[in-house]
Amino acid sequence: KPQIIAICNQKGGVGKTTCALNIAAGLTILGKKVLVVDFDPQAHLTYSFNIGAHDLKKTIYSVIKGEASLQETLIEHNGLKLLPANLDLTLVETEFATAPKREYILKNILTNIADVQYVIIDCPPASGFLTINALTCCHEIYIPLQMEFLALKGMSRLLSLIGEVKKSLNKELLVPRIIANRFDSRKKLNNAIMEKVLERFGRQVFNTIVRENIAVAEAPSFAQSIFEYAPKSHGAEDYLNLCKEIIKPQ
Amino acid sequence: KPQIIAICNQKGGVGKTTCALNIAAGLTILGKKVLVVDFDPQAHLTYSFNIGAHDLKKTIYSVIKGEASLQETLIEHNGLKLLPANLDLTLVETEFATAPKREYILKNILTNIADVQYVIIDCPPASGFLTINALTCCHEIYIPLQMEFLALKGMSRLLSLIGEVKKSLNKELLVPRIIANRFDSRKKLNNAIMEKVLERFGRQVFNTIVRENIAVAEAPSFAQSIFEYAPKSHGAEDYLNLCKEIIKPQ
Ligand SMILES: Nc1ncnc2c1ncn2[C@@H]1O[C@H](COP(=O)(O)OP(=O)(O)OP(=O)(O)O)[C@@H](O)[C@H]1O
Ligand SMILES: Nc1ncnc2c1ncn2[C@@H]1O[C@H](COP(=O)(O)OP(=O)(O)OP(=O)(O)O)[C@@H](O)[C@H]1O
Ligand SMILES: [Mg+2]
Ligand SMILES: [Mg+2]
Repeated sequence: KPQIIAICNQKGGVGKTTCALNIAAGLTILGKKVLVVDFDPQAHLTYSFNIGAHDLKKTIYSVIKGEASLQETLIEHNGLKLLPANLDLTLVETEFATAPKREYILKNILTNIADVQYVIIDCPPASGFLTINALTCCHEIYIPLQMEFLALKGMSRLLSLIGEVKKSLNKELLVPRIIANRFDSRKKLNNAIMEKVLERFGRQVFNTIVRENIAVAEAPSFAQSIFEYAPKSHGAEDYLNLCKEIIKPQ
Repeated sequence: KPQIIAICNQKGGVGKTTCALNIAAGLTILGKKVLVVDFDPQAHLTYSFNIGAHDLKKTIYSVIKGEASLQETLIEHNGLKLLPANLDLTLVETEFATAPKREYILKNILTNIADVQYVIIDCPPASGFLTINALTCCHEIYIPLQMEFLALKGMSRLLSLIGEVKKSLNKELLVPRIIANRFDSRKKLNNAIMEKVLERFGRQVFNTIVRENIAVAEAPSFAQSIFEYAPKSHGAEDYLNLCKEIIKPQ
């Protein structure tokens, strides 16, 4: 049975998609079988695989609606599997608005997954229907955080949402873990906020800090992970170390 | 009657809030009377004014619900007015879900505004109910864009939404203008994408490019605009030039 990890943060642009892509690729390099799920209607993860999301006939939406099987919808790419998305995914909130157990629709389509050791879910910048579904079906949550103003503000909001989901929808949820992203040690602001985050969250923060690295931002335009695009970069080094931390038993 | 400008981009973290804050401050410095509207339930603009959004009794939600007047809800700060938000704003989508003319709820509360020359609206990273309301009530749209992968992808999506709003809800909408943000001329990626954006959008792109500048990211943690925090910085220079471009008759 796979370990299911949701990558969440309702703040925009903190690196959810970048982490989903590179963690999935790094775990694959370390020999794991990975499924990465695009759970954002904006489909940036899907586009990062050089897939024209808007032209796809079968996406995670089709699987949720029972119009296609998970197997026929998955796309294989460089040794890992992608469950793609596109704008159709915006329809689920209204279509399932009155359905009982509507917080379990993602969990239901992932239940019978076989031959996968990790499922990584990329969430949208919102704390609504889709994110709640991801929080309901995962074993653990990774929160990418940029060490800037309002990072902590957004955290309290997200933590109280996680608390509510743990209480009524997913009692097994582990304590969320924080990925410090786009860190630039020359920036006073990054250092000051990092200090506060460590003070407040201590061992919840991954030891590996993902540094600001232009190669990380460039890789998706070549439909590559950081490992394929710039294997010797700081970005590749940081993401590989992060993945080693992920698979190490805690 | 004020000029109403919506700052939109469904992509997260591109600088909508930062632009709203600093454009409002810059226009104020240039002698204009400005109201800045926080239209994001995450309330980062409100927090940037050092206001504890979650503790507010009166916010834009109260005005929309008719529970408070606009006048008593506005907060004056350094010569400009803020219409604050907090998480209550997430309620409007469901509460007005079946209301006729629900795309006009923002327009309605801004109709009788007096003694204001510019209204700047900060939108959330989504293309849903709130953004549609902002697009319906504004005269023009500014789109902050980071010159990175997927910037253009997101643009096509946003432009088709704007097209739909123009056709059926706001026929007077002007062509949107693009603010290049966080530009770093040493980055090949920024230069390459900028070239594509200029090629496709030409005169829709503001001449002023807002450069990557750490002072811009630091200023809100001191509840200051870039002008108060670092008046001699590149950030202050760029935002002031942007504001001069804004007030210049086109
Ligand atoms: N470590 C890094 N170094 C440099 N650039 C980075 C890094 N991590 C992310 N980025 C860049 O930051 C931008 C935002 O990242 P990304 O799209 O992954 O964030 P997100 O949280 O998924 O955004 P959204 O909320 O819109 O879904 C992208 O252009 C990405 O390439
Ligand atoms: N010109 C700039 N130079 C340096 N940092 C910047 C600049 N513009 C924005 N930033 C930083 O980028 C981050 C994202 O900016 P901001 O919160 O304004 O984006 P947003 O589009 O409003 O995000 P969201 O989609 O979550 O509402 C912030 O930490 C901000 O301080
Ligand atoms: Mg994303
Ligand atoms: Mg914002």
